[in-house]
Amino acid sequence: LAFTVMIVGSSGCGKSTFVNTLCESPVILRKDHADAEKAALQKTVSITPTTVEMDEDGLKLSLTVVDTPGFGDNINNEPAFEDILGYIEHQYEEILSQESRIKRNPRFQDNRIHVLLYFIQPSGHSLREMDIEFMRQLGPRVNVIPVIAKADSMTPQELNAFKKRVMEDISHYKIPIYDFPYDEDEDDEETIEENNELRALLPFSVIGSEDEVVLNGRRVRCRQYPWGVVEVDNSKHCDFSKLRYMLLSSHLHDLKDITHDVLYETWRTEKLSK
Amino acid sequence: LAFTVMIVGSSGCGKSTFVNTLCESPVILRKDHADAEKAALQKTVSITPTTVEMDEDGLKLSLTVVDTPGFGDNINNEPAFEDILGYIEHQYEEILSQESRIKRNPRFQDNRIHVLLYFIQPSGHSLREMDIEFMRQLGPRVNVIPVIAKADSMTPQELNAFKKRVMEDISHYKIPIYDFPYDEDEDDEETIEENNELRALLPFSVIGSEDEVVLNGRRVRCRQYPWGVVEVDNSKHCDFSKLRYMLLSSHLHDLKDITHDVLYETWRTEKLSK
Ligand SMILES: Nc1nc2c(ncn2[C@@H]2O[C@H](COP(=O)(O)OP(=O)(O)O)[C@@H](O)[C@H]2O)c(=O)[nH]1
Ligand SMILES: Nc1nc2c(ncn2[C@@H]2O[C@H](COP(=O)(O)OP(=O)(O)O)[C@@H](O)[C@H]2O)c(=O)[nH]1
Repeated sequence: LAFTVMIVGSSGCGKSTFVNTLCESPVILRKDHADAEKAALQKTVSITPTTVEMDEDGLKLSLTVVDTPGFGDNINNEPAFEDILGYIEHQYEEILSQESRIKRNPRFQDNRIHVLLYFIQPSGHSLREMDIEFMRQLGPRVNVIPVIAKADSMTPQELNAFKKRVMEDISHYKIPIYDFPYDEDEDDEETIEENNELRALLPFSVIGSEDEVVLNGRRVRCRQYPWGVVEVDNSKHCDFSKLRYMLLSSHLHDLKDITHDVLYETWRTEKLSK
Repeated sequence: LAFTVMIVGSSGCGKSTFVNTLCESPVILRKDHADAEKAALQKTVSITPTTVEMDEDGLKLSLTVVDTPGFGDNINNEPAFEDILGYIEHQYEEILSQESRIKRNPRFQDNRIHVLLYFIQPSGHSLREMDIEFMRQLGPRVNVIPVIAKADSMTPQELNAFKKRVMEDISHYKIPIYDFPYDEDEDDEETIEENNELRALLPFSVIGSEDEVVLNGRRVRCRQYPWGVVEVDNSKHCDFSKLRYMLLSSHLHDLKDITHDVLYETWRTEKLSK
């Protein structure tokens, strides 16, 4: 079973930590704190896929995570949008050319992005122009799921108010995101209920940590502050465990199906009609 | 006694809250969560001075705070730099024309910025291209003091490592900041010691809150999380109280003197030599 997740967000919003927390192992190494001016001179997003073999409840999963360091760090961020959109569409080009070959390439690998997690900075206000523009441009090409980064920097009231405002922006600006769609006729009561609950959590609040500590006799992934301990897997602290479950278990197939049957097909029709 | 502070940083990094915490009253009202696209269409920073009459240990202080909402929010942030630098230099123009008048304007007001607090996002990495460029351009015109915003989103280890890297960047990129200079011959041991201690804290970590709660019998300004309570005035939690003391008590006069005797004079010489 193969699944590809792309992670996008400003530098320092916790993407590498999130990936390592998701995979439960140090997949992305702590970066050498890159020279800001050298990085800025590059003016591109370095798009780097890493594949991890995982075991999800006995199910073997080959998870590819595509990190996008450099997004949003420059004074002018227009080029970064194009790099990421270009990467996603390039995978569709590859599928199209494989489809069209008389003699298929037996070693062909499907590198399409099944879901893009977009990390929103916990500003407490609403979406920035950059967030709106990016999700609007990418939404038609890939399943976008907005996520609130470093959710431990917001109090429960701030988090609820922020989630509400972000969803109002998403609706107001008609930003296409993956919002747990279900089929009234096909899906059972339980599936519809589950989808409604997950949709109500959007955007998912995440907290990441590679540090494990023994707390009250159990091993806990957490961030230790002088004023208290934040637990990654505690659903009273953030939505990390629910997000992980839907990505790697309950909604993995739906995300792949939509990518293949809807998003790729839409791109292909537009491409061939030009 | 009059003193003017300018606050610069990305939207949502806690500037308004910081100002209200500093002035101990709701000076800047919680903004109507501005339409991101309307704000982006403006493409300018709206520079808004507010004056508060304060009492600092019996000393009457007229504190003017200049907020700069809109900085850093757009996809292209070049115009924002110019707005802020332009505002600062405009105050110098006013001083110069007042100086040059044969008949002085008796109602003239000195609106020069005595210190600019630059809010750095708590990314945990190092300075962004934008931070370096901004402080480098503004440093020669105004006393710049870098501050780490929302310091409660970093653990003590992350904070210390980040402070160290930011100061390394500041030194590496030769960014001029106000770093508590002293005069070997003029200043006494105690002053030199105090300046060394303050310099060692740079960049100051700040946490802001308008919420007061009674904790263990005393009134405390804090942020309440499910996992604990962060105290604004607790120096184990952040440097807010030290920053406030140096701004409004110990270093107020030095900041004004440097603005008048050094920064303004440098600008004036360059201006008149053109
Ligand atoms: N407050 C908070 N800090 C985090 C969280 N996750 C990571 N960090 C810290 O944020 C900094 C940047 O994290 P990193 O994963 O390297 O960010 P990236 O640049 O987006 O990949 C590091 O100091 C992390 O320890 C989180 O959930 N909450
Ligand atoms: N974690 C944290 N959040 C803060 C802090 N100060 C303010 N906030 C929250 O951050 C959000 C934005 O604050 P605001 O002062 O309006 O930011 P501004 O846009 O820079 O003026 C609000 O939800 C505040 O409650 C702080 O020190 N730490």
